[in-house]
Formats: sequence, structure tokens, C-alpha cells
Amino acid sequence: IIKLQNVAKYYEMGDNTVKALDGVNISIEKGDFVSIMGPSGSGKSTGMNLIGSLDLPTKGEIYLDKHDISHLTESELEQIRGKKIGFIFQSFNLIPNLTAKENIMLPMLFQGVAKKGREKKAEELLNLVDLSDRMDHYPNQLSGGQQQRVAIARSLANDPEVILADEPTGNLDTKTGEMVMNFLEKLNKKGKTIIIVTHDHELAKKHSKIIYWLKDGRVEKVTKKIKA
Amino acid sequence: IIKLQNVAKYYEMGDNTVKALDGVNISIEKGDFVSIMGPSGSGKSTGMNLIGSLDLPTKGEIYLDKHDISHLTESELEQIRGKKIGFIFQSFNLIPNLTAKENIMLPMLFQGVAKKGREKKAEELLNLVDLSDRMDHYPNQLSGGQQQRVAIARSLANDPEVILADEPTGNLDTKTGEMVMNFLEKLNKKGKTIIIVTHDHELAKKHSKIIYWLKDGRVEKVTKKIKA
Ligand SMILES: Nc1ncnc2c1ncn2[C@@H]1O[C@H](COP(=O)(O)OP(=O)(O)OP(=O)(O)O)[C@@H](O)[C@H]1O
Ligand SMILES: Nc1ncnc2c1ncn2[C@@H]1O[C@H](COP(=O)(O)OP(=O)(O)OP(=O)(O)O)[C@@H](O)[C@H]1O
Ligand SMILES: [Mg+2]
Ligand SMILES: [Mg+2]
Repeated sequence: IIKLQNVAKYYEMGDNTVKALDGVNISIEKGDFVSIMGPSGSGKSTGMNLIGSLDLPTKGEIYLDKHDISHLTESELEQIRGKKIGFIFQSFNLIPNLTAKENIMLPMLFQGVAKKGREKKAEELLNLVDLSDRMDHYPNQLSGGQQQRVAIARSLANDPEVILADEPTGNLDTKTGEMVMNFLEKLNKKGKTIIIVTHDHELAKKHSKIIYWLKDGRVEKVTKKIKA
Repeated sequence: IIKLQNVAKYYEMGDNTVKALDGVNISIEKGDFVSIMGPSGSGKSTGMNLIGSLDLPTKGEIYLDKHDISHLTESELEQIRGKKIGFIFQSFNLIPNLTAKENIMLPMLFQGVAKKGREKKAEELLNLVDLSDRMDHYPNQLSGGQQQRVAIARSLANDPEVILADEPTGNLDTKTGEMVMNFLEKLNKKGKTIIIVTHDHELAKKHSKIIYWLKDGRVEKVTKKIKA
């Protein structure tokens, strides 16, 4: 369903070139549960942005459902993204002047869902991440982990086929983190494709079937779980 | 060195009161290495802000070096903070239009350190967190873990007596996280007081002597390491 072919992402910094990704090949099948791991600065979030069509590569091709998306316009990318991809950002990216509930309703507004439907779905999702009693709080009135859970709920608003989660449990205690991971596994069993970036090797081993290990902008190795 | 006595922090939300902390007693000796753990939303960051004199309690007293700081003015608090306390925030709070190096130099500027001294110290700290090759990047040109490391370096700029770290390894891979924790342990051996919030029980057990467990705004229990 998603393929990165010889992808590179370079940033020009004066007369220095930062190679965030430098020749990466990643192939993800529909219904996979994939983890991406690697040292800080190795290119994981950059990879996620490219996979999620939030950014375009400097070199190489990106295929989503066999379509080459590496040369689409921003508005064409937006169309695909809004319907198919749910993104949980490493720094959450919540809208500061919208409440938790409004933040979760926003993606549905862009897909033309009626108000009653948006409200009902947002309340279900808030209940799922155990934040029903915080729905009218603004992001700066929420704890770090509560903001992360709002970001998680928001990514599920349009029932996307592909969920990209950049360190989704980084700010959560073990119990809450496991609840989130178990829910992602449930979605995966229903056919959703899940790609997570995590620093937690135990978490990655427990829930995903494939782990891509990045180092210095390249894929260092791929480990696969063999069902016993 | 730091004491919270019957401290409460309430937020009025319309006709609802959110009790972020509801009667907390915490006593920290000079040179301690303390961890604070607990579920998401249990009051850890709120507690850290009060300990770090970044906020004032609704009820109760806060003592820093036996002085009751719960009734000082903002400018009096600023004085104490700048000299004595280094804070690593859960969401980093880097200044977006300053480079990594400038962010680290800023606290020293407030303490009247000369430019040469600020630059030298910032470069040492950047080297310590392995970011010498990123010193001229702006926060939005850094990975999540790199931003966290800049926040860590910045907290050490004025060589503070007390270091407060709110989930300092949340965005770091295991190896980089251990490097940070080992450095905090080194500072602790030199006499610094370290207080960290973490969701990583292994980390807390390995490095700290005392763990305060929060739940629903209260201290549920305290566990202490007994040297074998
Ligand atoms: N400005 C505010 N207004 C209203 N409620 C707030 C505000 N700040 C925090 N809270 C609430 O106070 C409680 C404690 O928040 P705090 O940030 O201390 O939690 P935490 O233990 O650090 O959680 P996490 O592990 O998720 O970071 C939360 O339930 C939060 O919703
Ligand atoms: N806009 C940018 N300009 C310049 N360099 C950048 C930019 N964005 C990212 N980088 C660099 O690209 C590299 C990869 O960044 P990326 O955010 O993908 O890392 P990461 O693997 O997600 O790290 P972490 O685990 O710390 O979140 C980093 O070294 C970073 O400094
Ligand atoms: Mg990242
Ligand atoms: Mg917190």
C-alpha cells in the first residue's frame, strides 16, 4: 500500500547539506503493523512525513496504492491525506484555540461530516482515550499525556485506512500506553495499516510484525516476527 | 532543600473545579535524586512547576532553603529560579527564533555572563549532548529528540543547584537516554539535587534513591532504595 523507493530528503543549510534521509527503501503491505526505530536524529519523523504525504522527497519515488505521489500538488496530496491517513505527530500539533473536542472534530469538518455526526464521533473517541471529563479543556489546560491522547483520538476521526503514529506513547504511563497500543492492534485486526515510530523496543516487539531500523538517514536492517 | 507542605492546586473551569494537586507533601533533601511517577494527568508536571517556583499553589506552603516562597512576587521568584534551578520542560519550551546555541546561551545572558563565557559554555554543553553539528539549527530544524537535548543543555547553562527534569528521555532512544541519565547521576555525585518525572520505572529504579508515586493529585506512596 505504501512504498518508498530510493528516497532521499536533503536540507540545505548555507553551504552545508543535512541528509535527513539518504537512500531509503521501505515497502509496506495493506494491513501490516510496522515499527520504525533508531537513534535520535536518524530520520524517523522525516520518513513518517514522507510516508504520510505531508512532505515531498528530494530524490526517489513514493507510491501510495501504486500511485506515484512524489510529484503531486499540495491540494492533491491534501485530498488523499484527509481520507486515507490519520497522523499522530511527535509534538501533537493541536490547535491551541480549539478545545480537545473541537480538535478531534476538525478533520471531520474537512471531510464534510454533519455537525451531529462530528460531535457523536468525537465523544466516542474521547471516551476511548479516557478523556470525556476533559473535552472542553484547551490544550494548555491539559497534561502532556492528555494532549497526546487528544492527538491520538484526532487521528482516528475519519476512520482512516492508514495510521501513522510518531512516538504515540512517549508521554504516557505504562498502563495508558498499553491501552493505546492494544487499541491500535484491534484496528490492525480490522484491516487498518499501522506504522509507528517508537523508542520502546519491548513495545515494538510485542505489537508489530516488522521493524525497520534507521541509522544516519538509511535503513540499517529490517527485523521480522516469525509466528511460532 | 525543597518542601511542599499540604500543597493544593485548583483550576476553576466554569462551575467545575479541577484539582490538579489536592493535598501533597513532598520533602527533598539537598543532594537527593528523586523520581516522580504516576498516571497521565495525576499532577506530576503541576508538582514540578510548584517545586520549581514557576507557579504558586492554591493552598499550602512551599519552602526553598527554608524560605517560604509561596507568597513571593514574580520578580522575586525569577531571581531565585535563574540562579538555583534548571528546568527541562515536558514540551521543551525552546524559543523558536533562536538557534540551538542561542537557546542555551539565553539563561546565562539573564545572569549577566559575558558573551565569550556564554559561547564557550554553550559549546561545551552542545558537545555534551552530542549536538555540536546542530548548533545553528532553529528548533523546527531539529528532530524531537534533538530539541529535547537542547532543552537539557539549556537547563544546565547556569550550573544550577537543583535540576528539575519533566520526562527528560521521553523522545530519546535508549542509548541517548542512558547517556543523559548517567550525566544527571554524575551531577548528583557532585552535590546537585535532581528531581525527575518519568514514566520509565526501570529508569527511575536504576538512577533515583526515592520515588514519589502520584495518583489523582495526591501522593499515593513513596518507595526508597535501600543500599544493600
Ligand atoms: N491550566 C489548567 N487548567 C485546567 N486544568 C489543568 C490545567 N493544567 C493542568 N490541568 C489538569 O490538572 C491535571 C494534572 O496535570 P499535570 O500536567 O500535572 O499531569 P501529569 O501528571 O504531568 O500528566 P502527564 O503524565 O500526562 O504529563 C490534569 O488532569 C490536567 O487536565
Ligand atoms: N527542517 C530541517 N532543516 C534542517 N535539518 C533538519 C530539518 N528537519 C530535520 N532535520 C535534521 O534531519 C535529521 C532527521 O530528523 P528526524 O526528525 O527525522 O529525526 P528522528 O529520527 O525523528 O529523531 P528523534 O528520535 O529525535 O525524533 C536530524 O538530524 C535533524 O537535525
Ligand atoms: Mg522524531
Ligand atoms: Mg506532565
